Amino acid sequence: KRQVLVIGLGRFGSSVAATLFDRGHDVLAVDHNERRVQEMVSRSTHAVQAEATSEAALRELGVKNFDVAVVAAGHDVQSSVLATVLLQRIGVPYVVSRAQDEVHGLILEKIGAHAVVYPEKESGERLAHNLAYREVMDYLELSAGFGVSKITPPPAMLGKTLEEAGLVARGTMGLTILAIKRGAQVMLTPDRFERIQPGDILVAAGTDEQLEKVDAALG
Amino acid sequence: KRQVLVIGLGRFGSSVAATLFDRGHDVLAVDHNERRVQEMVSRSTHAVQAEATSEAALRELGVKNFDVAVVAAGHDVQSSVLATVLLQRIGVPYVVSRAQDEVHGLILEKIGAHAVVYPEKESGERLAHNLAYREVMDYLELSAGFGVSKITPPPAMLGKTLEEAGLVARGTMGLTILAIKRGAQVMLTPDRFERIQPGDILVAAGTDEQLEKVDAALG
Ligand SMILES: Nc1ncnc2c1ncn2[C@@H]1O[C@H](COP(=O)(O)OP(=O)(O)OP(=O)(O)O)[C@@H](O)[C@H]1O
Ligand SMILES: Nc1ncnc2c1ncn2[C@@H]1O[C@H](COP(=O)(O)OP(=O)(O)OP(=O)(O)O)[C@@H](O)[C@H]1O
Repeated sequence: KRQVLVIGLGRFGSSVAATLFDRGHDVLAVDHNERRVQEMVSRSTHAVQAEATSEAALRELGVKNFDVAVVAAGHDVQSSVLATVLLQRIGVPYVVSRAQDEVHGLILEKIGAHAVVYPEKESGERLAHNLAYREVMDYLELSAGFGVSKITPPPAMLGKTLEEAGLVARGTMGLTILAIKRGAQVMLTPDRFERIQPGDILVAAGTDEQLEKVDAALG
Repeated sequence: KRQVLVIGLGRFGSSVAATLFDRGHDVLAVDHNERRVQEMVSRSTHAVQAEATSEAALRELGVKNFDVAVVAAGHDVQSSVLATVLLQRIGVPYVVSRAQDEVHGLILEKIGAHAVVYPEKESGERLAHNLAYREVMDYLELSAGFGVSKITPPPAMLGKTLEEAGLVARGTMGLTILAIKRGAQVMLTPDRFERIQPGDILVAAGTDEQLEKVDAALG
């Protein structure tokens, strides 16, 4: 169970706080805007109004008891930079700060944020990935250019076994099928005799090129 | 190869456009702000200045030849709603629109956006997931509450085989290890005799509870 401090309850910060809270972690949600604090009362362990640029206010919140602090005080670069520095000074071991743009992100890195997040940029990359893999909902990178993707089998593969479709180790497609999602069921590590059915989603490991070749959604 | 139209070159839109372009897809990047258009010239197939709320301007761009349009004209709810309606009218088969907040998103759904994106909310959920799974870089959902995660093995498992560690089908941990990332290498579908080494990242399939129990990063 993590102890997480979230400073700044805009769209990004409130989402971090609420998601962690729903998963059973302890979340202290902080904002200098009272209305934003109120909105988070039922979606966090505690929601408190405080000025994040005040070292005294932060110490009073007992922030050094937290594992992680997320600085999501968005547009105000000065606030976000100051809060990031103060939290480290007070002794929070891991500080993640949200950047408005590349320059802001560079500053945050220089002043010691352990991780810098670019929400819009990341979501843009994710959407691009999902659009490129049209029927693919997600992608898990294993190493550069190699990962696991959920792909829609092309019509020609329907009714074939994984072996006949070339989707086995050292098969023609070069992909390894780690799982098949069939309706609400998930079949892990299917064997070579498993027959591909209409509606199946194949969870495949391979290089970007291999995944793109097979995915019926592309081309 | 997809033909994608991106309207609105803020942080989200420019990231969608540039990412798709880098992956070899055809991208037309559009914005009514000339400077933003200039910034995208080397990161898209074509970058054009145009007013997205003008049906004539959109038709002139030949938008009905596109597979997908992404409406990323952010803060201006009216522009984003109007562009979303016009694009469908002109015949773009799939329109994804970015919402500023829940109300904006509801409007976009009602007027027929095929998908609505909430970049800050999604990135917040992702960060929350990554923080909850501290050493875990990513997560691939297979079905509700069940997915594939990259986890760090707890110290007690080091030196044990997957079977000894209970990480095999019907093993004590309930997880299935689909792959092991060792340094830059990725070993797919390892057998039960594979010994877990320090630094290994296990690509494991299981329920949220099962994943949380095993991940050394949690607890
Ligand atoms: N110094 C501060 N102390 C506490 N809270 C702050 C401080 N500065 C800003 N905030 C809060 O941070 C929140 C996020 O800021 P803002 O809305 O400017 O950013 P944003 O980047 O638009 O957010 P998002 O994109 O996540 O919606 C606001 O609710 C604001 O009240
Ligand atoms: N009617 C329009 N036609 C063309 N471009 C538009 C129109 N309205 C807004 N834009 C462009 O959309 C882009 C994104 O808008 P804006 O910066 O308001 O949104 P944002 O939500 O802050 O973006 P992001 O969060 O992605 O950085 C801007 O570059 C703007 O010039």
